[in-house]
Amino acid sequence: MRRIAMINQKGGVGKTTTAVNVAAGLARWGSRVLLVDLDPQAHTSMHLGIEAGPDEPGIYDVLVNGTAAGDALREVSDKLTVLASHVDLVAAESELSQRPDRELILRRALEPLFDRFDFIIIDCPPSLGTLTINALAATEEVIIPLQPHFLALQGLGMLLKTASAVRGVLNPSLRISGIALCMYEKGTRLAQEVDNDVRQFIASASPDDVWYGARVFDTTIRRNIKLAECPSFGLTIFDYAPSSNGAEDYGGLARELLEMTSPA
Amino acid sequence: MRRIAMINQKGGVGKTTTAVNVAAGLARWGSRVLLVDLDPQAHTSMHLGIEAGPDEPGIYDVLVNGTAAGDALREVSDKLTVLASHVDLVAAESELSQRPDRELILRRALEPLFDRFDFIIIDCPPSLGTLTINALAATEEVIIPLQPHFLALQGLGMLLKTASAVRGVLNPSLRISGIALCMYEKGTRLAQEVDNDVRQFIASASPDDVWYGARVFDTTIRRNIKLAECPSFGLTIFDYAPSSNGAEDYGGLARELLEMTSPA
Ligand SMILES: Nc1ncnc2c1ncn2[C@@H]1O[C@H](COP(=O)(O)OP(=O)(O)OP(=O)(O)O)[C@@H](O)[C@H]1O
Ligand SMILES: Nc1ncnc2c1ncn2[C@@H]1O[C@H](COP(=O)(O)OP(=O)(O)OP(=O)(O)O)[C@@H](O)[C@H]1O
Ligand SMILES: [Mg+2]
Ligand SMILES: [Mg+2]
Repeated sequence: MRRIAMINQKGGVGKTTTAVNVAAGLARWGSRVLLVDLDPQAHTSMHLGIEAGPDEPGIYDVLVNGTAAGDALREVSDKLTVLASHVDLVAAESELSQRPDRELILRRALEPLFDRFDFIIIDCPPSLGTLTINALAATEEVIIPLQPHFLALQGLGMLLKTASAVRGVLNPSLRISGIALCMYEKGTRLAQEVDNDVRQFIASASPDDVWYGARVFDTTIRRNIKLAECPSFGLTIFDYAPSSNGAEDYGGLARELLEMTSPA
Repeated sequence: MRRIAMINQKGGVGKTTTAVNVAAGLARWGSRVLLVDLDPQAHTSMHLGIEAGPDEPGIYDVLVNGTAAGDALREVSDKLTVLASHVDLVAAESELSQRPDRELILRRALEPLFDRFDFIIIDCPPSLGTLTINALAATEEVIIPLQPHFLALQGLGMLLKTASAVRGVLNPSLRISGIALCMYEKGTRLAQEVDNDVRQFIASASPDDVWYGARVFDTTIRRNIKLAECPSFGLTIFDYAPSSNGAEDYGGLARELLEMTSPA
């Protein structure tokens, strides 16, 4: 069972698009996948056409009201299940901040589900606040979706520092498993420069760095308007445009994840 | 004197790029502009090559330590001044949350500067937390940078609701002055659809809506890789690629802002 969080505090780099389409890609090859929407924007839920209303339990109820996670699941397809979000999750950051165990609430809530799924994928908001810390404490692997732009590269240090801190205090098995280059515009000098910078940075990691052994995935996700269109139909890229570059790239990324030997 | 905040809790829609290049455009035409970086990512500061170190006062010192804003300014060019940010601003959200006047701290800090500038432009983080509420309380106008994508459109309702609430409780003169379509990919059906949706939504506003009278700016900002390259040189688009589409579009947007009759 692998637990993977999509994290990057830089906004708009492809976290949600990667979480949804990688989860769908893994499910298409037969893995049982739980996709957790931990963003108050609820974009993962919207992307799949799920509207977590006030009457149906979602991630807010699980984190704040103690609802069992198993009672808040929605089956999207044969192998893909979602724990949906709702805009009321915005209140969770301040409501959880008073609790002594605030960083471990998500991990405890998901533990009873560990034997029901092969993958748990978590989409995070664009911040390093309490919700993202919960994701870092609840998973074993972090994938960093990264748009190959200068501004997006700047935040990497802060993210790795935060992951190291969580590994040291809350979750010793945490590691950065990979960086996924998203919205890649082939042929631009900028993408090539950032790509090189990131690979050099990763290659120079020392054994006690949380990103030691991380990879830049071979599959880059090309910019492709179909990836921005499919959420408006409540569909993954595979159902909306199965022969598009987007489907090819996310299929490749899911395949690459499956072929990685999972953490010991 | 006009005070304008660039706000959109959706990440990566062009807030920073619009704040920096509109501020620079206005300064090029002779306006005295203060650009405030209210994002802990400090991307506006980085975009202009400013590194707010621990020894030099920035927005964190102004908000949390009571440093006078006038003592934390940096002149970038003849007419453009910046109040820079630093990653320690991340702590401000929780440090301010205990203070009774927490939403009005920025407004009070900027008031002594009102007569020194023709425009105050504020760049905000991708959230509707305490920092963005401070910006809503401190300005008269909000510009919403919007990427014409489905997911980006979803958050508009929540943003308008928040702005209405701030107008009702803290800042009666607040209004949405416009929506700036950014990263526009001409020729895609999606951009056209979102463009139409937004214009229809705005047109159907009633007089007591905070977005009543708002416009979708005539100038759309086209996707242009030069806009993503210039931050790595610490330059605005005008200094980096003066004949690019990016310079033409942001020059046009700044011109359009100047030609709007300012609020009474
Ligand atoms: N490869 C791609 N090509 C074209 N558009 C893309 C691609 N990946 C994502 N998008 C679109 O770009 C926008 C940003 O992507 P997305 O919302 O997945 O990023 P995010 O990191 O989750 O954003 P946030 O920080 O707000 O959570 C969305 O409108 C999405 O549809
Ligand atoms: N019109 C454009 N064409 C191409 N790239 C752009 C354009 N506008 C912005 N960018 C690039 O897209 C990325 C996102 O833009 P930007 O950082 O300004 O958005 P933001 O809303 O401020 O993001 P955040 O939510 O993280 O604060 C940046 O790397 C920026 O350089
Ligand atoms: Mg997202
Ligand atoms: Mg920004």
